[in-house]
Amino acid sequence: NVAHGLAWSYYIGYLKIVLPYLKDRIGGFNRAHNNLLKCKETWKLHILLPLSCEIHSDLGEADSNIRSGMDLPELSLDRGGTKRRSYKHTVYEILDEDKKNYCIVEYATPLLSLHAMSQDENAAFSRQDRLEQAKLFYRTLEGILQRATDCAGCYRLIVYEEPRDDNKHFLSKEILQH
Amino acid sequence: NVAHGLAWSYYIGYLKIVLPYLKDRIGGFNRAHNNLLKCKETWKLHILLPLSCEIHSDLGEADSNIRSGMDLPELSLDRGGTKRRSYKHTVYEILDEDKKNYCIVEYATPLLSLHAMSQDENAAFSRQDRLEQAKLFYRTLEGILQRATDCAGCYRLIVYEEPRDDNKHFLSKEILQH
Ligand SMILES: Nc1nc(=O)c2ncn([C@@H]3O[C@@H]4COP(=O)(O)O[C@H]5[C@@H](O)[C@H](n6cnc7c(N)ncnc76)O[C@@H]5COP(=O)(O)O[C@@H]3[C@@H]4O)c2[nH]1
Repeated sequence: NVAHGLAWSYYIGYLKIVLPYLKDRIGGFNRAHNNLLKCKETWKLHILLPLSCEIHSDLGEADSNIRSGMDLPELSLDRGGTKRRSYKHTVYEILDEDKKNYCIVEYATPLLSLHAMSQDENAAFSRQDRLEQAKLFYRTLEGILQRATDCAGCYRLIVYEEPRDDNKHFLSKEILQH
Repeated sequence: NVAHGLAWSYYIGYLKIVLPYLKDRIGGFNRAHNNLLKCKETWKLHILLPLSCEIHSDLGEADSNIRSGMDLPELSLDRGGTKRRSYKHTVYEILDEDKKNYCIVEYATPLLSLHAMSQDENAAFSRQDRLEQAKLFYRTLEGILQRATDCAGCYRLIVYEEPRDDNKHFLSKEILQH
């Protein structure tokens, strides 16, 4: 069950590391960018979990109402022999009618791995397996985070299936709802 | 089997991305640092796999004959919604008697996840499980890399068990042997 290991690795190797620093980095960002992230509800890492595992390198490719803006101050840590390994988050500007909203949002990177595995002939991993594992990844991650006291209140998991119709602004609406 | 997913994620989310760029980045490094990596045998990413999963953030902590030196030129890619995510490698200076050797080396970070899981009470993951999964991680990764044409000749897997005696320079000797 690939997803089980991916969820633990994503928590222990990433969220457990970056989420405790998030408040400070948002403080630094607000001082540099005129308090764009003023509402405390936005002081969270919004993690997108599309069950299709169709992931874009820039959220603007999924929805033109989402534009990449600025970055949070970089987090630099010595890790596993790599000096100053860098952890970055992008702050996106999300249009809602005429109003601009700002949000720290990214896709859950392990879903990229699931997608790539379903396309590598050596992985013996079908699209059916991929959907199953994407759902298991979400359930396992949610369970881990609920028990993780050091991450409480710092994240938002946004799991969804893409709409079948031609809803061009589905993603921005989905994020703003959360 | 946690290790199976970790090995695939390490290949697909990291090695498959960084290894094809390695030659170019070494070229850039050599121009900036007077050809320190002249021997073509060193034009590889040396990946340390201690079966104990005991991993240091700086290799110098494991062996005082290893000193962190400089970095390869950074690789910056838009990935999963994070703009300009950064991939770094540290070039270490390894002393052998009086001779200085230079080498791109780091620990396999998924072993850090295995270690952390064996210490998280919610993971239900014993030290015995951890050793088993570390071995499975190595075997799975080796199999994947052997079939990966885009990574051929760009890496060296160095798997080892720490010596029981007080061999202070075990790691530097192990790396130089490879
Ligand atoms: N969005 C995001 N930004 C990050 O900076 C980041 N760093 C890690 N992760 C995800 O967390 C989990 C744990 O990471 P770990 O480092 O143990 O494994 C990593 C690590 O062993 C290796 N790797 C990836 N990026 C780097 C890197 N920059 N330097 C060294 N190793 C790396 O390849 C594995 C898979 O990486 P991703 O497939 O990008 O997703 C990881 C993983 O799901 C990140 N996710």
